[in-house]
Amino acid sequence: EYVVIKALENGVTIIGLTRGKDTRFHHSEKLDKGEIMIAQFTEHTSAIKIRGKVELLTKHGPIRTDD
Amino acid sequence: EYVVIKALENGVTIIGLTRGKDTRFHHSEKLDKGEIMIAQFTEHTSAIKIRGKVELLTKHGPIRTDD
Amino acid sequence: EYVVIKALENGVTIIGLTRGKDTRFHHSEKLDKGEIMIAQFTEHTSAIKIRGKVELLTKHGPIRTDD
Amino acid sequence: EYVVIKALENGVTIIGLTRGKDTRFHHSEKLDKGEIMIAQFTEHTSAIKIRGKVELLTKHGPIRTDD
Amino acid sequence: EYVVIKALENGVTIIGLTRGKDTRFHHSEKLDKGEIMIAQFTEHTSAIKIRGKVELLTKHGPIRTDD
Amino acid sequence: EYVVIKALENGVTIIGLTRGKDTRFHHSEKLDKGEIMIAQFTEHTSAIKIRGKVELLTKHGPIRTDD
Amino acid sequence: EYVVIKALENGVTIIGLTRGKDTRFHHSEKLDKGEIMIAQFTEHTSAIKIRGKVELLTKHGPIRTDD
Amino acid sequence: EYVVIKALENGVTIIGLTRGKDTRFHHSEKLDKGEIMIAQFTEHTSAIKIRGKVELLTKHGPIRTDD
Amino acid sequence: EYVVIKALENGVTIIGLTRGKDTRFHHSEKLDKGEIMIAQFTEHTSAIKIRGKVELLTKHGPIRTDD
Amino acid sequence: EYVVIKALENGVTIIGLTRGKDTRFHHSEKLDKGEIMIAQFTEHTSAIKIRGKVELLTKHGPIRTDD
Amino acid sequence: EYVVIKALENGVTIIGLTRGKDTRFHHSEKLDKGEIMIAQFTEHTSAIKIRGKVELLTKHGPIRTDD
Ligand SMILES: N[C@@H](Cc1c[nH]c2ccccc12)C(=O)O
Ligand SMILES: N[C@@H](Cc1c[nH]c2ccccc12)C(=O)O
Ligand SMILES: N[C@@H](Cc1c[nH]c2ccccc12)C(=O)O
Ligand SMILES: N[C@@H](Cc1c[nH]c2ccccc12)C(=O)O
Ligand SMILES: N[C@@H](Cc1c[nH]c2ccccc12)C(=O)O
Ligand SMILES: N[C@@H](Cc1c[nH]c2ccccc12)C(=O)O
Ligand SMILES: N[C@@H](Cc1c[nH]c2ccccc12)C(=O)O
Ligand SMILES: N[C@@H](Cc1c[nH]c2ccccc12)C(=O)O
Ligand SMILES: N[C@@H](Cc1c[nH]c2ccccc12)C(=O)O
Ligand SMILES: N[C@@H](Cc1c[nH]c2ccccc12)C(=O)O
Ligand SMILES: N[C@@H](Cc1c[nH]c2ccccc12)C(=O)O
Repeated sequence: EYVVIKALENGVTIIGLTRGKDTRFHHSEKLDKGEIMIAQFTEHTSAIKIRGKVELLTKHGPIRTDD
Repeated sequence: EYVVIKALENGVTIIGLTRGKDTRFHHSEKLDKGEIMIAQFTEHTSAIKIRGKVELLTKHGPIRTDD
Repeated sequence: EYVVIKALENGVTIIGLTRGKDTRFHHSEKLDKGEIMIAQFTEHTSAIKIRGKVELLTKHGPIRTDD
Repeated sequence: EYVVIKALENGVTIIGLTRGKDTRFHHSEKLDKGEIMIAQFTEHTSAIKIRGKVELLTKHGPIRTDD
Repeated sequence: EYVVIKALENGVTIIGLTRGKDTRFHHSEKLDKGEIMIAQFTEHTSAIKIRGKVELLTKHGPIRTDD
Repeated sequence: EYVVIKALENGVTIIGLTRGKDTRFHHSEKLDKGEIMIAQFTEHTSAIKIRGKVELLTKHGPIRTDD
Repeated sequence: EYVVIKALENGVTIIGLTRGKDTRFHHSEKLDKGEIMIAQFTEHTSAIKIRGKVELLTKHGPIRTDD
Repeated sequence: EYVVIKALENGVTIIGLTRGKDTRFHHSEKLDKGEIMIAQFTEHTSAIKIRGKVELLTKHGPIRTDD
Repeated sequence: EYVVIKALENGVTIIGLTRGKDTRFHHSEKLDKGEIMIAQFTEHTSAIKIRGKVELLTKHGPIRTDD
Repeated sequence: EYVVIKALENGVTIIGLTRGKDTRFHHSEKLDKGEIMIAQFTEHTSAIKIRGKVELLTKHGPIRTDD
Repeated sequence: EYVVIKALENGVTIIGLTRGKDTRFHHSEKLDKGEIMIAQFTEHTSAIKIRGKVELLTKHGPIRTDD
């Protein structure tokens, strides 16, 4: 399972939250406008948090945060 | 399996409920307007509770709580 | 497998029924209007009972109880 | 596999029949009008019997008994 | 795998046939008009025979016997 | 895998052929008009032969023999 | 995997070819007009040959030999 | 996986090619006009060659060689 | 997984490339116009090269090389 | 699982991010205009970052970064 | 999983990139106009790079590089 994130502005942040009993940020990836990140759920990542304006493609359909 | 939650206002809360005999809150993630959380069901999370206005994408279709 | 329950009024109750020979209530979660619960079937929950007005999304389609 | 049962009147009965050589009733759950039960097939339940007026959602489509 | 049987008259009979070298009736469930039985194929049931007027939902589509 | 057979006349015969090196009839079930048999392929049945007028539902679509 | 064969004339022959290094006929089933055979691929049958006019339903669609 | 081959003329040849390091013909089946062969890929057959005019049904769609 | 190749001219060549560290031709099958080859990917074949005019059916759709 | 990346300008960069506790760049592949890279998620790659103008095909649909 | 590559000009290059910690070219296959290569992802190939004008069929849809 992966999601596709296209940054619609500079300074977008993609945050990986830890899998397990404890939930904390294990990595934060910065994207500039037009950059794309394709991120899987993994043994270490069971939730993803996104800050900033993006276009997001998921198995449940697309969603934007620039409206 | 994951769900996609887009906050439509500040102060939205995404709560993870424990898997097992006992059902209690193990984590609560705050989202501000426009932030997105993509959350899986996991070994520790078998139910998710959402407070606040959101747009939610699931395998059974989308649903909003701002109407 | 999970279902998505949106409370259409205050005081909605989501009840988990035990898996196994014996069928009894193991947890009851209260939802207020606009709150959402996304609940899986699990090792401990093989049936779910819902009281109150809700909008429910399932793999067999949506259903409402406020009509 | 689960089915979704919405009671259209008071006193609806959802009966679980035992899995195995022997077929008998192991549990009977009462639903009042507007209540919903979402029930799985399990290690102990290989058939479900429904008495009373319901709307039923299954993988083979919906069916009502109030006509 | 399960099928959904809605009785369209009183005295409908749902018969389970045994799995294995030998084929005989192991259980017969009576349904009255408006009652529903949702029955799985199981370790003990590899064929189901239905007598009486029913509406039947299967993975290959619906079929009625009241025409 | 199962097929659904609705008898359109009396005296319909559903024959199970044995699985294995040898192919012979191991069971023959009589259906009267309006009766339904839902039959699986099993450890003992790898072919099914049908005599008489029927409506048959299969994963490859429906077929009738009363035309 | 199974195929559905409806005989459109008397004397239709359904032949099972052996699985393995060697390919020969292990069984030949005669069908009269209107009779149906539903045949699986099995440990002993990896090819099926059909002689005579039939309507055949397969996972790749229907096909007739009476045109 | 199987394919369905209908001979559109006499003398059609269905050839099984061996699975493994070596590729050679292990069996050749003759079909006359109107005859059908339904052939699986197997432990011994990893390619199939067809000579003559046929109608062929495959999971990627139908194809004819009589045009 | 298999592909379906129909030769649209004489002298079409279907080449199997070896699976593993090393990539070389292990078999080349000649097809004349109107002949069909249905070829699987196997333990020994992880790529297929085609020379000459063909119609090719694949799980991603059809493609021709005679345009 | 793989994604398809077509470079729409020179100097496009496809970056593989490491799987595991630690997230860093393990490989960066340069693409010139019109070149295509088809990249899987692997034991070593659990996220992919793309810089530059591309057309990207994913299981959740296509997306471009040249708008 | 495989992709289908049709060369639209001479001198097209299909490059296999190694699976594992290290990413380098392990094979490069030349295609002339009208030739087709059908290539799987394998134990040794986890990314494929294409240079030159092609028509490419993938599970996410078709794409051309001759525009
Ligand atoms: N550590 C949590 C992270 C998480 C996943 N889904 C969630 C939903 C709500 C809250 C936290 C989470 C877990 O693996 O389960
Ligand atoms: N602890 C419960 C949480 C839960 C999941 N689904 C539910 C439905 C209703 C009530 C509680 C639950 C369990 O794992 O089973
Ligand atoms: N304890 C029961 C609960 C149950 C599941 N499905 C049911 C249907 C009817 C009645 C009870 C049930 C079981 O696990 O099987
Ligand atoms: N005890 C039976 C219950 C049952 C399931 N499906 C049926 C169909 C007909 C009659 C009985 C049944 C069994 O597990 O097999
Ligand atoms: N005892 C038989 C019952 C059966 C299943 N499918 C059938 C089809 C025809 C006749 C009998 C059957 C078996 O398990 O195989
Ligand atoms: N005994 C045979 C029965 C059979 C299945 N499919 C067939 C097709 C043709 C002829 C016989 C058969 C077998 O198990 O293989
Ligand atoms: N004995 C052969 C039968 C066969 C299956 N598919 C074929 C295609 C062509 C020729 C023979 C066959 C085998 O098991 O492989
Ligand atoms: N012996 C070969 C046969 C084969 C299958 N697919 C092919 C494609 C091209 C050439 C040969 C083949 C193998 O098992 O792999
Ligand atoms: N020997 C290679 C063959 C191959 C498969 N797919 C490829 C793509 C590009 C180049 C070579 C290949 C392998 O098994 O991996
Ligand atoms: N090392 C991380 C890489 C990663 C995957 N998905 C992510 C989402 C957000 C941040 C980092 C990641 C992991 O394997 O889990
Ligand atoms: N060696 C890398 C090749 C690779 C696959 N997908 C990628 C995406 C980006 C960069 C490199 C790659 C791996 O197996 O993981």
